[in-house]
Amino acid sequence: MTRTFCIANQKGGVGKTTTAISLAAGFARAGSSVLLVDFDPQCNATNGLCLLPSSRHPLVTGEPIRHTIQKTPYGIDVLPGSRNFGDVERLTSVREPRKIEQMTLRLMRETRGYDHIFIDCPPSVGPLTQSSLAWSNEVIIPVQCEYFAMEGLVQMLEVIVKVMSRRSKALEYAGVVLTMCDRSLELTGEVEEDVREKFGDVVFRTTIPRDVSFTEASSHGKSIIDYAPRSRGARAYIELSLEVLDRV
Amino acid sequence: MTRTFCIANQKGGVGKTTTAISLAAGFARAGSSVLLVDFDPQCNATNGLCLLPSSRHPLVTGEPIRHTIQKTPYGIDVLPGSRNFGDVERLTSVREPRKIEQMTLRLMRETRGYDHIFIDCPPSVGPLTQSSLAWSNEVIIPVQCEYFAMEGLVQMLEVIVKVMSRRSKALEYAGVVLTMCDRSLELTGEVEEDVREKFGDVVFRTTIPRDVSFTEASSHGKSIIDYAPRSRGARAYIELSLEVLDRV
Ligand SMILES: Nc1ncnc2c1ncn2[C@@H]1O[C@H](COP(=O)(O)OP(=O)(O)OP(=O)(O)O)[C@@H](O)[C@H]1O
Ligand SMILES: Nc1ncnc2c1ncn2[C@@H]1O[C@H](COP(=O)(O)OP(=O)(O)OP(=O)(O)O)[C@@H](O)[C@H]1O
Ligand SMILES: [Mg+2]
Ligand SMILES: [Mg+2]
Repeated sequence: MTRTFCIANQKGGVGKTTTAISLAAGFARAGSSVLLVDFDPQCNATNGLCLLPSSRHPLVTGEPIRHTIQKTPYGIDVLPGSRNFGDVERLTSVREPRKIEQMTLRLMRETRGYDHIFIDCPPSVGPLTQSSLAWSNEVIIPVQCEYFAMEGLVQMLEVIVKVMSRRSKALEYAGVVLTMCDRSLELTGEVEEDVREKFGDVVFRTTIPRDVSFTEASSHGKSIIDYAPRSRGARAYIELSLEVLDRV
Repeated sequence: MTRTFCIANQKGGVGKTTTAISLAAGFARAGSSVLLVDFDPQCNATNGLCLLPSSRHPLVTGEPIRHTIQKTPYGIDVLPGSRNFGDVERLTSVREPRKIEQMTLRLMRETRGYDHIFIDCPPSVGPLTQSSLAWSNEVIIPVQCEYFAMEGLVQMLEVIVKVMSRRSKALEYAGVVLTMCDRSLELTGEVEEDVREKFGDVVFRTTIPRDVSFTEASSHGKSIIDYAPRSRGARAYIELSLEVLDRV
């Protein structure tokens, strides 16, 4: 049974792409067959692993999805994003639940056989995020240790509940991971306490520290686990992978 | 003649809201009459000044826009965002250029009389950003000093050119501002050099340093200029306001 994770938060720059790439690398290292799906028109998950975006998105052209999946030297297969403005407009204007359902069924059918799938979403709650929620059975929400973070989280959970109520299969669980935690700032401790108090066990025990190796890794087209395996950032995502693996 | 600025970048978390609020505060301090417009369904610009989002968006209900504008103690008027899921779905599904044009004309008509208008956009290139581009005569693009930043900038400028070619009046100019610059990181210097080499005079001379006072200011519902006027972050945005004022 494939475990499909949607990495989503409409707040921008909170570490969605970094979390999707790092968890995919963590699970691939543990020997599982992993697919990373780039659903963001910015194609950061695709660039972040030194791959090129597709010129047209298979969801729009009807081409078999298998044909556009690319392999990486890190044991991660990638379904690249597409920057094609026309395709993006079409994918983001799909509003009827029936069409989103058709897109989702196609994705499920054509990506059978992977152990773990990680979907990187754009910073919005539009159709791309909604169809990725419909396709997955688990959601991971990265949240920055900053003031605006709490504001968005309540709204994000409301959207997830709303989208999930439209589909037949239940969402198994959602997990919140605190990212870019800078322990030298008082605010970090305050936000962490707030989030844990309000959301309890939904929040992973593992938190991700602020670490410059993340931006260095992406400029080298690698996950932090493959670029700097002994860094604090890499160790935190390996710990998070184990915590996610345990939560069944 | 009102100068209307659109603060846009589809990359998330680069400092759009912080730039919109800080410039609005800078211009208000210089004595101009300022309107801050929150076009982002996350309503960060509204929360960031301790205001409440509107329950329904006047662009959807047809209510006069003047009725929902709120005053702040800092000389900035704010047109708040709306979190209403139905309104957001409607505003983000407006795809025909004629409808975007109608929305834009209404906004221009009903906000006459301000000296400066700053529009905070969501992290996307969808209809909300497109109508805000259509309404403004100038664009400011915040860019983080990080690897993914350059990737998105080229794409963002392509979109601006594409949207602008659909409207009658020309965009006067676009400016790129480098945000969250941490001089202790080698990467910051490399990205800055890259961006200035590639985009030349489009890039403002003023850069914004990483400063914890920004997140502290937003948790107190104030702009950094009103919360910590002598901080490095506040001084940088005052400098940027002067540079923007000079560029006519
Ligand atoms: N723990 C961390 N420490 C330091 N930098 C980080 C960390 N996590 C991510 N970053 C950096 O912060 C920036 C934003 O992260 P990322 O692009 O993963 O966020 P995102 O939520 O995917 O953004 P978007 O909303 O645009 O999709 C990137 O440049 C990334 O390298
Ligand atoms: N120069 C800076 N130094 C340190 N922190 C900053 C700086 N500018 C912004 N921030 C903080 O970084 C976070 C992201 O900034 P902001 O919300 O303004 O970005 P945004 O582009 O508007 O995000 P979104 O894409 O979600 O709309 C906020 O918590 C903000 O307080
Ligand atoms: Mg991303
Ligand atoms: Mg914002």
